[in-house]
Amino acid sequence: AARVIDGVKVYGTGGTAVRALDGLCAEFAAGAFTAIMGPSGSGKSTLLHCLAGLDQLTSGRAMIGDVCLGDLGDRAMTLLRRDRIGFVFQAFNLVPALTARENIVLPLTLGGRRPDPAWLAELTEALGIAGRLGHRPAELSGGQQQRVATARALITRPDLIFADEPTGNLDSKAAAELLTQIRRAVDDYRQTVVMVTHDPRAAARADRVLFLADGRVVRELRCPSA
Amino acid sequence: AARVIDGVKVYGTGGTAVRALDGLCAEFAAGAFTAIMGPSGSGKSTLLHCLAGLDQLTSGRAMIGDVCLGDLGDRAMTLLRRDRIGFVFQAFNLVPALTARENIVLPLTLGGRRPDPAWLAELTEALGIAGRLGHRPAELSGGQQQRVATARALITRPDLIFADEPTGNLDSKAAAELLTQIRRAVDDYRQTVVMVTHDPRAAARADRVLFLADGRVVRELRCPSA
Ligand SMILES: Nc1ncnc2c1ncn2[C@@H]1O[C@H](COP(=O)(O)OP(=O)(O)OP(=O)(O)O)[C@@H](O)[C@H]1O
Ligand SMILES: Nc1ncnc2c1ncn2[C@@H]1O[C@H](COP(=O)(O)OP(=O)(O)OP(=O)(O)O)[C@@H](O)[C@H]1O
Ligand SMILES: [Mg+2]
Ligand SMILES: [Mg+2]
Repeated sequence: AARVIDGVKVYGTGGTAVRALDGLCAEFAAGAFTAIMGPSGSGKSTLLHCLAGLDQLTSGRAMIGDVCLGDLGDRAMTLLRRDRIGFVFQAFNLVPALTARENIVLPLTLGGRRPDPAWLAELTEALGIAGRLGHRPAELSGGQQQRVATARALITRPDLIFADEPTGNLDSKAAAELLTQIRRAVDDYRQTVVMVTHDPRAAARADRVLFLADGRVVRELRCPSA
Repeated sequence: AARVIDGVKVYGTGGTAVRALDGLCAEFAAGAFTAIMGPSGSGKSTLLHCLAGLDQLTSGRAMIGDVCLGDLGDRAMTLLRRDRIGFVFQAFNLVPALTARENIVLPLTLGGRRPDPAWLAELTEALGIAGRLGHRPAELSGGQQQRVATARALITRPDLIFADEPTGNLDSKAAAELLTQIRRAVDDYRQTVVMVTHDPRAAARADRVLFLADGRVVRELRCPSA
């Protein structure tokens, strides 16, 4: 469903240049749930952003299906992201002026579509935020904001879900419920999930774990099926 | 060093009012390291903000030493926060236009003071961010931003350190190093630390753990000394 071939991403130039990705190769099969772990600063967010077309590789190729992201124009890239990709940002990136509900359905609204009320209710109930939908992000706790960001990535049932540390602000019960929702997306709807996490218990819910260090994949583990 | 007596915090009014703190009592002795755990939305950030004078209780008293925070004017509160309190925010609250170094020394700069170069070097080395000091927050990874926010709270060696989930974006090695720095502040310099966390391994480094639920303390555990 997605892959990176010899991905290099360099920020800056000259002496202070940072090689955030250093010849990274990774493949993410359709309908699989992959976790990505690694030290802070090892390139995990950079990998996710390049895979989702939010950032451009310096060299190498990022592909979604048979499409090389570097070949797409702005318009095509925007449509691909809106319709086929859901992204949970490490810093949430919620719109401050919109309510939680408006934030969640924003990708649908931008596409001129309406949410399925039953799916919206089911999703927000499962994530424990159904009672907070009328509030703006500043009126929500950190963990509630994180779950709103997750709901936004799931509401369109996109082919590809990229989640950047989606449980970092959650207690173990809320984290388990969120991971259950992600597991259902994969098991019941054959969506593809790539999740960055620092939490081994979250990684244990995936089908396999890729370990990054210094902008490269250094190890891969298959998870025994639960 | 700090305490809350019958703390009540209500957001909003009428039917949608939220009782974020519901008659909370807690005491934080000088020179002790207290962890606070509890479900997402249980009032942990609200408690920290009220203790640090960043928010006002609806009723009850928040005290630092013998001073009731509700009695202080804006000027006195600002000086207290700048000189005696360090706060690591759940969302970091870094200044986007300033470099990491400028963000870290901002509380000193605002007080017309300069950093001790040896202490700044030691702190940033220990937190693993010494090589990123010239970069602005947007050029840092999530975990690097979190460590810059932590360094800012520690640089003034304040009497009171409030840390709101300071390891949520860190791998286990970086988290352990950050907790070691916090432990040193308590053991070597008799600073007082109140740390909200969802991570049991972080809580295990504290002297005691308070458990919140629905805006109240429901349980307290003393940690066996390591
Ligand atoms: N400005 C506000 N207006 C309305 N409700 C608020 C506001 N700020 C916080 N709340 C609500 O108060 C409750 C407690 O929030 P708080 O941020 O203290 O939770 P928390 O324990 O820190 O959670 P987390 O672990 O998710 O960070 C939550 O239900 C939250 O939605
Ligand atoms: N715009 C930028 N300019 C310069 N350097 C950058 C920029 N963005 C990221 N970096 C650097 O690239 C490296 C990788 O960053 P990335 O955000 O991918 O790390 P990460 O693995 O997600 O870390 P974390 O676990 O802390 O979130 C880091 O050293 C970071 O400082
Ligand atoms: Mg990251
Ligand atoms: Mg909080």
